[in-house]
Amino acid sequence: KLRTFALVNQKGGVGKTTTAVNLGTALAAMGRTALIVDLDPQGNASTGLGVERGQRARGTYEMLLGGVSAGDTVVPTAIPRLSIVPASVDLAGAEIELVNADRREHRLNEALSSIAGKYDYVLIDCPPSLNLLTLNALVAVDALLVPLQTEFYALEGLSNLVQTVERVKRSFNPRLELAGIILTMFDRRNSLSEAVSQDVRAHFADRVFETMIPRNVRVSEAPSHGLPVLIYDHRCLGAQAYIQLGAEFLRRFDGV
Amino acid sequence: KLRTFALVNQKGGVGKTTTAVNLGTALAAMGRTALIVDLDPQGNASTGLGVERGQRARGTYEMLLGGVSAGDTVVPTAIPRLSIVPASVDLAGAEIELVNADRREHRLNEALSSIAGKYDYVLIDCPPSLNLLTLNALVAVDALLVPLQTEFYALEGLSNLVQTVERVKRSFNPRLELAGIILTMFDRRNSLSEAVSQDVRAHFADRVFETMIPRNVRVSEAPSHGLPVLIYDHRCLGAQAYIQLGAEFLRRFDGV
Ligand SMILES: Nc1ncnc2c1ncn2[C@@H]1O[C@H](COP(=O)(O)OP(=O)(O)OP(=O)(O)O)[C@@H](O)[C@H]1O
Ligand SMILES: Nc1ncnc2c1ncn2[C@@H]1O[C@H](COP(=O)(O)OP(=O)(O)OP(=O)(O)O)[C@@H](O)[C@H]1O
Ligand SMILES: [Mg+2]
Ligand SMILES: [Mg+2]
Repeated sequence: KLRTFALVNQKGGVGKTTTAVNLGTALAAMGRTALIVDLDPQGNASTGLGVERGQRARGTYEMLLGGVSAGDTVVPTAIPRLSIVPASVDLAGAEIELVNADRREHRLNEALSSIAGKYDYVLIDCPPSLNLLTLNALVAVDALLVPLQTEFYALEGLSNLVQTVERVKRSFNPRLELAGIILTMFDRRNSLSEAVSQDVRAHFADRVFETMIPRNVRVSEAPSHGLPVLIYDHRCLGAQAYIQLGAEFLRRFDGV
Repeated sequence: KLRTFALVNQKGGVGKTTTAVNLGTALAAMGRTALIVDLDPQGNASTGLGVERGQRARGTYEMLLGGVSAGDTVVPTAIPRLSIVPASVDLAGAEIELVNADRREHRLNEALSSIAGKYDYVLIDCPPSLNLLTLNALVAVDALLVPLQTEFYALEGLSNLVQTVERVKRSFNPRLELAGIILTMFDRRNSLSEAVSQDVRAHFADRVFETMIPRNVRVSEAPSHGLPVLIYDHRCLGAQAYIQLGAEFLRRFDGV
């Protein structure tokens, strides 16, 4: 059963963090326990879930390179059944430190192994890069989910991402699979959105989630309140789409 | 006189590439010679200016680590007076190779010094990260321009960026200054856009460009044709805004 997922796309601003935060919230709302791992030095997932600066002293950096056990980095969020390993400020320096570190690709996998079993699902939010942090995530998980903005530049990077996944699968993590592509910021009025979506479905068929996340301003307002949009405004189109995405996620992965 | 600029923001998807491509085009249209340096492994600026895969064999990677002189990496674009150093596929591996390289922060500065004088302006498009590639850009330039999407997560990263610039200024490049913030994907109907814009102007005063780039679908369609929006549809709101940005850029930096 696929239980640990990385949200990966080297293209920036495609909705990785927004999807990690809101899919995690939807799964928790449907009675599953979920853990978010914030692996992006920007710490947006930590902010989006209302984790104060003071609560981030022990986070992903300390777990990867600071000798702190994963269990000691997990903090609860305001959402029942949803916890997070926050990103502390030091994570910005992790990439360079990892290059010459021992077992540099396996550190996250080893750190998480002590706690991953305690949650129904683990979602790792990655930075916009195919760097050592993202590589650590790809080694640690069962599968990856690719949030894809329905725009041209985002589409261009997809083949590069697929090749990287194949390389990681061969060299480090044989169970790794591209489990799903999630179309984000979809705008029905925009012919480019439609064209990109058709192109992606032609190549990836049923790996593309049926549920598309529409562009919806309430989604982008929610983080300034430290809340997932499901809590900030559960009636809006964006929240409804993420609830639907949670249901589709469970249909795809919970039953197998 | 400020002549070399880096487009920097570790937040992804804020309009770094779109601004490099279209500001460069606007400056060329106004009679200046300009060079774009594509320092992002995604190679979006190269795509946005129609550089074919076959023309990217010698690019920023080869200039940084492959011993090729900068002059041998420059290719013309379809726009008169606008040239580019494209991003080849190997750039994805540069970050890890740079960590243990000699004078790792100065390689771009040294490589560009042989050609920078040939252009009125040099614009370096950076990846969404404060990594060694971006550090190389910050060491090599006179100033940085920060494209800023008027959204909450983008605002959150600004203080971190400012601190990084201060550190680089102290340790590597005393002339470095944050010369301008450019508000992108601005949507008048969206109160968040308005709030972010007021917040940024309160902190950064006249370093924030008067010209704001509106969200405009033609801007995001242009790259799929390998054209800057100024050429793809010069009458649209996005193109007009970038022409205005070019004029404001020259008012700010050309006369001094
Ligand atoms: N469905 C949506 N509708 C409107 N705005 C959205 C939507 N999804 C995300 N956003 C906004 O778009 C921006 C980019 O989203 P987000 O930060 O989640 O992307 P990301 O891929 O995590 O970015 P990065 O590459 O910087 O990590 C954010 O400001 C976010 O609030
Ligand atoms: N003014 C605009 N109106 C509409 N779409 C825009 C605008 N500016 C940029 N875009 C689109 O938004 C997306 C993000 O822009 P762009 O790729 O230039 O950002 P970036 O900061 O370079 O991203 P990255 O962090 O991945 O390098 C692209 O698909 C682009 O076409
Ligand atoms: Mg993110
Ligand atoms: Mg870019």
